[in-house]
Amino acid sequence: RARVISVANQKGGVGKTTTTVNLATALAAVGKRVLIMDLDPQGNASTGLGIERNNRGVGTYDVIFAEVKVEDAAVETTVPNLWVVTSSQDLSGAEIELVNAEQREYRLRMALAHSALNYDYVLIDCPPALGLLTLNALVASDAVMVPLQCEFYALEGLSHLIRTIERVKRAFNPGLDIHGVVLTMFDKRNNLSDMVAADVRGFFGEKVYDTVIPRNVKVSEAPSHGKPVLIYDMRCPGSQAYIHLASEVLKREKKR
Amino acid sequence: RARVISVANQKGGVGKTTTTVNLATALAAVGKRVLIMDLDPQGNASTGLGIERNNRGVGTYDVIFAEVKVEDAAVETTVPNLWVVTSSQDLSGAEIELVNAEQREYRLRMALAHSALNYDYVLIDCPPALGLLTLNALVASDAVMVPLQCEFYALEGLSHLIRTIERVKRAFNPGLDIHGVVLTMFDKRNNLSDMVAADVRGFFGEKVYDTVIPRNVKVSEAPSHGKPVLIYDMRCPGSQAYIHLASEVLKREKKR
Ligand SMILES: Nc1ncnc2c1ncn2[C@@H]1O[C@H](COP(=O)(O)OP(=O)(O)OP(=O)(O)O)[C@@H](O)[C@H]1O
Ligand SMILES: Nc1ncnc2c1ncn2[C@@H]1O[C@H](COP(=O)(O)OP(=O)(O)OP(=O)(O)O)[C@@H](O)[C@H]1O
Ligand SMILES: [Mg+2]
Ligand SMILES: [Mg+2]
Repeated sequence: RARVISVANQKGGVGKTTTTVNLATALAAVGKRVLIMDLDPQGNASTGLGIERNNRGVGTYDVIFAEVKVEDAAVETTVPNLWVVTSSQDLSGAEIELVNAEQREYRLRMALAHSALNYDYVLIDCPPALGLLTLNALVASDAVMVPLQCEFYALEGLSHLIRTIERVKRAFNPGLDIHGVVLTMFDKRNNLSDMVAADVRGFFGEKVYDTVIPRNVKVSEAPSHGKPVLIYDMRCPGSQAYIHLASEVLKREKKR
Repeated sequence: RARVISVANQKGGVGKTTTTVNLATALAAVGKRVLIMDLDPQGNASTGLGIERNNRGVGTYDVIFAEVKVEDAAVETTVPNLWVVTSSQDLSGAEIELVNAEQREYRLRMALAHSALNYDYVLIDCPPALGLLTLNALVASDAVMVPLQCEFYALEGLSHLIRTIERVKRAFNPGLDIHGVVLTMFDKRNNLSDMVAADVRGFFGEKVYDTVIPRNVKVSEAPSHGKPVLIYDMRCPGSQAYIHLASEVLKREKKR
């Protein structure tokens, strides 16, 4: 049965989408069957995988609200072993629509339970908020991966995120764990990155992956070509880091 | 009477808070009386102005839900002529609470209308979403400033943001204008920045400020000292850019 992992952090621009797309690609490259659920109304993960806006049919909105099964919404990507359920603009009204919906926190969890999840991993790319969409992702997940940009403002919101995860674990999903914290956009030329990394390792210890994702311009260029950076430029430091992250994730999964 | 400007973009991490805090400081430095409303539950603007989390009393939540007047919520900062209405954690439940509230889109506008806004400018720092908090800001504003990171994903969401602003203008606030688009974190070493900047100028023409904010590590270090970068390091490229932006904003204001 598929392991479901949410990629979440309410701080904006910390590398949630970049981590989802590139970690998924690295897992697919070693033969894992992977599905990405694009739960962000911006739809960046769908774009980063080369799926044009006008090619997006049923998506995550329909899975949550119209009981469309995941297997009927998932589309292939150019990456072998990698599928995606795309996001569309109607998802931006979902936060409001969910407030008065039945079982509002469990809709995604129920949708995944009723689908034949013929995957090894399902990665959910979350929007930059702790609203009902992210809540649905956390309730539907086995674990949460937290990308953390090595910047001061990003550090600020971490304790609020952790408290929210604990609350979801107590109230809705006792099986939810923190898979790990991945440091992103690390810039070795600037002390701030070192300072933040040291703070986070002090606070989270083992939960912080050894792999640190460096700031690397190829990573930010890849989406404009509709490709994960592993396909756009396999040898660049960004790709190599995501390949290492994937092997570290798989090692942790074995130990479970 | 105060000019109210929202600083908004649903894309995360594009420099909304950094622009709000530093533009406000530059305007205050030339003698304008400025108020910042921190409408982001993360509360980064309040932190960037040195207001510790445990020093935050009534804030924007109370202005929206408990009819607290702005003048009773505004606190002084270490910057002369600059005040802030802080954000607190209860704001993170506001999106959900607003859905079934009376006059849900007009609450902030009404609160500002009933307050003695003894300021030249009110800048509203918005969260990374187009939900009811950002909607309240747009309905309450005379104009919107859009920070845009010179990255591909940031470009993607622009048309959705513009359509939302037009919808708010038609349905709730006919006086709403786009004040301008400010290019942020421009990195002259990488072509992506040039490409995005050219695209945006092609699309928005005059609306794009001449001033471009460069990527500058001092800008991201300043918040860890609880200071705007203009106070932390006046002479760095980041500070100089925000000073130029302030004079460009004032020039546009004169021409209105
Ligand atoms: N390692 C990296 N090196 C350079 N640029 C990066 C790196 N990781 C991400 N970026 C760029 O930084 C920006 C923010 O990353 P991304 O969009 O993945 O963050 P996010 O957390 O998903 O944002 P949002 O909160 O809006 O969903 C993007 O333009 C992306 O291309
Ligand atoms: N010109 C700049 N040079 C270097 N770093 C910058 C610059 N502008 C902003 N930053 C840093 O980039 C990060 C994102 O900026 P900021 O938090 O202001 O964006 P935001 O749009 O307010 O994010 P959110 O969507 O989470 O509210 C912060 O860590 C900030 O310190
Ligand atoms: Mg994203
Ligand atoms: Mg912000």
